[in-house]
Amino acid sequence: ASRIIAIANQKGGVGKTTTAINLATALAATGKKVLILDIDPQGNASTGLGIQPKRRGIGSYGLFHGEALNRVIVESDIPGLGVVPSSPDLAGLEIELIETEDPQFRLRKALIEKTFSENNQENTNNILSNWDYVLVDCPPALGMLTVNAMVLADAVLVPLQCEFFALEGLTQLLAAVEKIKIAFNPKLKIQGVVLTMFDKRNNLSDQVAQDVRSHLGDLVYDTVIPRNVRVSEAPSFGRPALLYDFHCAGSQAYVHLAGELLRREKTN
Amino acid sequence: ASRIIAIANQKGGVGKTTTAINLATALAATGKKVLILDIDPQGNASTGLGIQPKRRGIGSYGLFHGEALNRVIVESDIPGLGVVPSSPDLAGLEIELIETEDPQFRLRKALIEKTFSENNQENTNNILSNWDYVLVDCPPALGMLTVNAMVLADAVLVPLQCEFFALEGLTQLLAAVEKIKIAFNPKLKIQGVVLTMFDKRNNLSDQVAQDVRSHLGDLVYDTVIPRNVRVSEAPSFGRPALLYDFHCAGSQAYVHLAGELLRREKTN
Ligand SMILES: Nc1ncnc2c1ncn2[C@@H]1O[C@H](COP(=O)(O)OP(=O)(O)OP(=O)(O)O)[C@@H](O)[C@H]1O
Ligand SMILES: Nc1ncnc2c1ncn2[C@@H]1O[C@H](COP(=O)(O)OP(=O)(O)OP(=O)(O)O)[C@@H](O)[C@H]1O
Ligand SMILES: [Mg+2]
Ligand SMILES: [Mg+2]
Repeated sequence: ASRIIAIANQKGGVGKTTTAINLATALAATGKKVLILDIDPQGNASTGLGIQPKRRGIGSYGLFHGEALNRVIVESDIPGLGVVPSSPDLAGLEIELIETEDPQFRLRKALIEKTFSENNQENTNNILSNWDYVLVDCPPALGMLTVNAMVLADAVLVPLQCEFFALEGLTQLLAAVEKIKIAFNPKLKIQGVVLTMFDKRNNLSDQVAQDVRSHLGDLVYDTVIPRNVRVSEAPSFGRPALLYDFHCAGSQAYVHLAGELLRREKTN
Repeated sequence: ASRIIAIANQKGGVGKTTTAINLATALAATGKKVLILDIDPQGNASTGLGIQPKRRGIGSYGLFHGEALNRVIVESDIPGLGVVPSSPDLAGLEIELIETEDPQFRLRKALIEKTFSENNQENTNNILSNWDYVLVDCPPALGMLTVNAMVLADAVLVPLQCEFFALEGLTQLLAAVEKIKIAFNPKLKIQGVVLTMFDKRNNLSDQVAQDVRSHLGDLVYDTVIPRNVRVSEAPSFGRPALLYDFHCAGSQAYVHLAGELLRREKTN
């Protein structure tokens, strides 16, 4: 079965999209089949993977309205990596879902079907079974889109920029995950916290990293993603950093992150 | 009368809060009375100005529910600078306002009262008249909170990080401002675009800056805010960069920005 990971943090600009794109590419490079769900109306993950707006179709917005998965998936340039692109219509979803039943479960209902066999045994027929990993890129908010991702997911991966404001929001985020776990998705857990844009030239990065490790211990990945300009240049070419400049420090860090994620999965 | 400016951009982490805090401080330093409205549930502007959570009270959330302005304002350490702090309750406002009448006007109704004199002349009795400038720090979304800010405001100031993903969202943002202007606030205009986190060490910053200036011309402020670690250190001490390290490049840039804003106001 597939492993579904929501990449979420309501703090803006912490590296959610960059982590979704490059971690997915690194996992695909190890031979895994990886699907990226872009549910951010900004559509940065779709752009960063080279999916031009005219190729996006109804995209992930369609999934919330009962469209079949195979009708919204788009191929990327990367073997083994599929994308359900974003759509600007996602921005209106929060309001649209208000009047509906179980608005938090729309994504889950679209992708994880419950069927019953003759002896009334409940089977979860997972439409996502062709994919080893599903990464969901979330917008910078704890609204209905991110809630849907966390109700769908097995775990939440939290990119955390090594800056003071980003640290402040972490407690709110962990509390929100706990609430969603209790109310909607009992098996939801924290996959881990990934430190991003670490700048060894300034103390602030060190202080934040030490602070987070002392509070969250093992939850924090050993792999730290350095601030690296090649990573921020890659999206303007519509390519992941791993394809734009495989040997740069940023790409190598994402390769290590994929390795660490696979190792942690085995031992859990 | 006071000048109300919404500091908005749905792209996350572009410097909205940092601009709100430091531009407000620089304007206050010139003798203006400045009020910051923090309507981001994350509350980074409140934290960056040293307003501890226990001092925040019902904050800006109260304004949306009819609380009087003078009951939610908190003094800051900076002479002439007042703050209406954030509250975590803001996160639920989008849903709360759905069933109400004119949800987009809640903030405007709370702060700009219409009264009628004997001869039935409509007067705008502006509750904000004690303040020369009101800066509204918005969350990274184009939801009901940011819409309320744009319906209240005279103009929108757009901080734009000199990165590719930030550029991508600019068209969406300008289109949203235009929609709000037509539907709710005819006098709304773009105050300007401020380039932030400009890093002279990399070409990407230059490319983005040139791209934006060629498209938007005069709308882009001459003052560019450089990437400067002292700016990102200041919030951990609960102080604006101008108080933490007045002579650093970041603080000086915000002083220049305040000067340019005042000059532009005069000529408009
Ligand atoms: N390791 C890195 N080194 C340098 N720049 C980076 C790095 N990671 C991300 N960036 C850049 O920082 C900016 C923010 O990253 P990104 O857009 O991935 O964050 P996000 O959390 O997805 O933002 P949002 O909250 O808007 O969705 C982008 O311009 C990106 O290119
Ligand atoms: N000129 C600068 N130089 C260095 N760091 C900066 C600068 N401006 C902002 N920062 C840092 O970059 C991060 C993002 O800035 P900030 O939080 O102000 O953006 P924002 O747009 O308000 O984010 P959000 O979308 O989450 O509200 C913060 O950690 C901040 O301290
Ligand atoms: Mg993103
Ligand atoms: Mg902010």
